Amino acid sequence: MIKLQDVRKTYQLGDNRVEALKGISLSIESGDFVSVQGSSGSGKSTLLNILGILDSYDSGSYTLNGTAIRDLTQKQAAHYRNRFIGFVFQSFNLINHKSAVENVALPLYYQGVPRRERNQLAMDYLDRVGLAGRAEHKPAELSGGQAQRVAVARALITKPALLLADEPTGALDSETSAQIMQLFRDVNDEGVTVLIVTHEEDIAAQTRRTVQLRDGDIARDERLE
Amino acid sequence: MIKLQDVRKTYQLGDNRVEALKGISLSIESGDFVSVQGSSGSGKSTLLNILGILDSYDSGSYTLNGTAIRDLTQKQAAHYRNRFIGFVFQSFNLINHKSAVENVALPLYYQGVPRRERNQLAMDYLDRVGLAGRAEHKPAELSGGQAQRVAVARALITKPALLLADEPTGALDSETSAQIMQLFRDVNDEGVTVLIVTHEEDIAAQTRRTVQLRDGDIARDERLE
Ligand SMILES: Nc1ncnc2c1ncn2[C@@H]1O[C@H](COP(=O)(O)OP(=O)(O)OP(=O)(O)O)[C@@H](O)[C@H]1O
Ligand SMILES: Nc1ncnc2c1ncn2[C@@H]1O[C@H](COP(=O)(O)OP(=O)(O)OP(=O)(O)O)[C@@H](O)[C@H]1O
Ligand SMILES: [Mg+2]
Ligand SMILES: [Mg+2]
Repeated sequence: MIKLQDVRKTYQLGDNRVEALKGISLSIESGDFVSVQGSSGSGKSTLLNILGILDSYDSGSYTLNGTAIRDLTQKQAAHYRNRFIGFVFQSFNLINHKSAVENVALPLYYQGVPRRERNQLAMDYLDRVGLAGRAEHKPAELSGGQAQRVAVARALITKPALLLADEPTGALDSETSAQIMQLFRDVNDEGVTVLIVTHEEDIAAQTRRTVQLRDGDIARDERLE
Repeated sequence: MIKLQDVRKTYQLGDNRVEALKGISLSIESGDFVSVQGSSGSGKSTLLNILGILDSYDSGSYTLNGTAIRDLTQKQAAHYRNRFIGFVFQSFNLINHKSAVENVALPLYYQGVPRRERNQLAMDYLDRVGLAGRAEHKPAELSGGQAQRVAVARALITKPALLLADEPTGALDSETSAQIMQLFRDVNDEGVTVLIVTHEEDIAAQTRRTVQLRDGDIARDERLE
């Protein structure tokens, strides 16, 4: 499903160079449940953004389900993302002037799903993250953890083949975290490939394989089951 | 230092009423080190925003160092905040077009501190949170945990009497979390009153008193030392 071969990514800022990824090689089978850990600044979000076709890489190769992901047009990149990938952003990236239910329904709107059906599904997914009672709230009218859960619901609603989640339980207490992890297990059982970036050991322990990043390199990659 | 007496806060959204705080009474002595825990949506940020004079409350009373905090003008509220309070926001609230060092220096700019001195101090505080090497990066060029640490540095630079931090280690791995908690212990030793909202048990365990919110009420308030 995912094949990264010696992927490098460097940010250039004026005279400064930040080598965020220093040659990452990683293979992930369809249906796996993987966590990516590492300290703040180690390259986790950078890696996830490349996997999510949200950002380019400088060298090496990235193949997603047999397709080489390289030099895509904006249109092609958007096409693959919408059809294939659900992404939970580290800072949620909700639309501020839209309600929770409108935010969750948005990917279906882009897929041309009729209004009644997409709103129904959106309410359904909001309910799955415990937020049926917050459907009409805008992001500024939600708590941090509620906004995070709206972002999770939005990432799942298109039933993507690949779910990429950047610290999806970062703003959640232990009970709500457990609900979200159960939801991820459920979709993984249904065949979704799940990759979670997390800095929490006990969240990583609930996945089946964990990859540790250190300063842009893979320091460790081991099965947990 | 802080005295809340039966404080209530309700959000009105169209026909919906959300009773975020249902009568909170809380006294905090100067120099204490307190954590506030509770599940997602239990009212922690709402409480902190009221304490930080960022939001109003509907009934009850809030006295800060002997001053009744009620019906303040925008100007008075800003005055108390700038002189007295350091605030770490749950979503950081950094200025996107300013660099990390400019963001950290900003409160001193508002206090009229000369340019050279405030930049020196800002670099000093960035170093204390491990980010001297990221001074020129803008928020979009920082990792999530780096942005969080910039927000922490900015809250501390005016040496406030009261530090209010909303999930200040939420985006941090265990090692970086430990550095930030040590920094909070250091400023607490220097006499700063510290109140941390956290959903992490092991962070709360490092404070001297913990308050548990449940659905807008205080469910538990106990000393840990
Ligand atoms: N502006 C608003 N309008 C309406 N409801 C709001 C508003 N802000 C917050 N709420 C609601 O008030 C409740 C308390 O919110 P608050 O942000 O204080 O929770 P919290 O304890 O900080 O949660 P979290 O741990 O998820 O950050 C939530 O249920 C939320 O939906
Ligand atoms: N646009 C950018 N320009 C320059 N440097 C960047 C940019 N984005 C990220 N970086 C740097 O690249 C490194 C990796 O960032 P990344 O966001 O991948 O870290 P992370 O592992 O997700 O950290 P965290 O756990 O704090 O979220 C960091 O040191 C960061 O400062
Ligand atoms: Mg990150
Ligand atoms: Mg909150």
